[in-house]
Amino acid sequence: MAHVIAVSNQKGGVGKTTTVVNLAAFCALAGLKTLVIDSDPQGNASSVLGGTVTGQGSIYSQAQPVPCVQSGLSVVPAGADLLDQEAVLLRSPHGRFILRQLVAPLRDAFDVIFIDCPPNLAQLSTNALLAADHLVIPLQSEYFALEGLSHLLAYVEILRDEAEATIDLRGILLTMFDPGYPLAYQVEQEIRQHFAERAFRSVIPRDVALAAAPSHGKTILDYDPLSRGGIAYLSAAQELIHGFKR
Amino acid sequence: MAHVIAVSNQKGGVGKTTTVVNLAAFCALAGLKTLVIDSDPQGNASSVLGGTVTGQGSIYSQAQPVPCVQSGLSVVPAGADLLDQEAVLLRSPHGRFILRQLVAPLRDAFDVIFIDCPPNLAQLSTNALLAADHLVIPLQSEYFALEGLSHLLAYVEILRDEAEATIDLRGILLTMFDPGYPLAYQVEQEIRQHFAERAFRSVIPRDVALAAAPSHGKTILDYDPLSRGGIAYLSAAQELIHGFKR
Ligand SMILES: Nc1ncnc2c1ncn2[C@@H]1O[C@H](COP(=O)(O)OP(=O)(O)OP(=O)(O)O)[C@@H](O)[C@H]1O
Ligand SMILES: Nc1ncnc2c1ncn2[C@@H]1O[C@H](COP(=O)(O)OP(=O)(O)OP(=O)(O)O)[C@@H](O)[C@H]1O
Ligand SMILES: [Mg+2]
Ligand SMILES: [Mg+2]
Repeated sequence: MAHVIAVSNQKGGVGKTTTVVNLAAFCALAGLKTLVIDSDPQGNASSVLGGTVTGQGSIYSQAQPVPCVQSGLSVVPAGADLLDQEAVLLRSPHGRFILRQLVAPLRDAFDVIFIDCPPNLAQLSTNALLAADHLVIPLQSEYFALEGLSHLLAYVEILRDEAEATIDLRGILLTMFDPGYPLAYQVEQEIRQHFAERAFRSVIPRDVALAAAPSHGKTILDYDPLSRGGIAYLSAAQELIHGFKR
Repeated sequence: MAHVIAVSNQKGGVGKTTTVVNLAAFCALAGLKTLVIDSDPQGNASSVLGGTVTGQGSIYSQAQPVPCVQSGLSVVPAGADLLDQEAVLLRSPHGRFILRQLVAPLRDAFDVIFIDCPPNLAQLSTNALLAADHLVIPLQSEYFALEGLSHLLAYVEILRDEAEATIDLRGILLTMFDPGYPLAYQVEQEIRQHFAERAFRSVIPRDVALAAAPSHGKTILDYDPLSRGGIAYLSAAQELIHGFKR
């Protein structure tokens, strides 16, 4: 029975895709049958995991998982239809629950399923939040990113009230942490005070290896696992998997 | 007669808002009557320029410009209604041209108008691209950001064909440039080869001052104008203004 994890934050460029592909790589390394569903029309996760097949549709056109280079890891790529799905889902009466239905049959075939979300809280992200069991929020330790966090959490509460969402906040993951940034420690302190064990102990540092890996079409595990970014994502994956056992 | 500039890129976190508020600050410093229209529901530009007034609507509810702390600079804040506008604009027959009509009466009162866009190419961004005379594309010198550039340029072409868009590409502005990143020089070289004088000569470096300024509710001009980030945005503003005169 899979754990389904949405990785979402409407703030752009906070490390959603980087978090999905690298947590997934280490989960597969740990022996978990791992799937990544790319639900962002930008298709960045697909391009790293090697799934962009021209002409293929996305999960919303019943696309099936495609095995990645790394064993134990599969991807359902973004597909050309994903951009149009926003309007289709908006018009359809049960448009918010489509992904939940599409993910259901995949739960038996995998141990963990990650869903990469676009930088907004529109239909594709709403579908992911209603399909998932857990929410991981990558948070850049900077001012604008912090500003948007309460909005995202409020939206999840609305989905719990209105749409019987069962998603729990698995954790806030501090990303691109740079000790030279005055806000970095302030943000970390605030997050640990407010969220306690719902904030990952692992903190992802700003590390050039994490930005370079995707340009080689690789996860950090394949590109430079012993980099500071690699070690941090391994540690975050360990925390995530440990949490499954509880 | 104002120059209307859309600052857009569907890739998240590439420096759209940072570019809008800082170019605007230096344009006002140069004596231009400058307006920022915040068309991103996140409202990051509004929170820096001091315009977030609870209960006030956005440009789409006829909200009027509010003077900022810096003289010569005004802002039309994001407003609570902006998020709902996406659906409203999608349903309305001439929904793509609403912002063009709302901006028209403002052109006589300002010399330059910047429009901050959200990280997508949905209705709010489409409206901005159809309301503007010029497009500035902030581009992070990293792999995912480069991947999305051709998609953005293709979309602008579609708007030219389908919706008689008159927007020209004023320039690609390299942001968060970090010489320690292997891709930085590669991206710069590629951009200069393909875009020649449609790429700003000025390059914005990764500079902690640019990330710290918004947390003090300030533009870089008020926070640390002699920082590397401040000097780079001054230089980019000079290039932009010089281009107006041609
Ligand atoms: N810890 C890190 N250190 C350095 N660079 C990073 C780190 N995490 C991500 N990056 C780089 O920063 C950029 C933004 O990251 P990413 O694209 O994963 O964010 P995102 O939240 O998925 O963006 P979007 O909102 O567009 O979907 C990318 O170029 C990525 O390679
Ligand atoms: N040159 C720079 N050096 C260092 N930090 C920067 C620089 N430019 C922007 N930042 C910081 O990087 C983050 C992303 O920038 P910004 O929010 O302006 O991007 P954006 O494209 O507007 O994001 P979104 O897609 O969410 O609208 C912010 O925290 C900002 O303060
Ligand atoms: Mg992403
Ligand atoms: Mg922005």
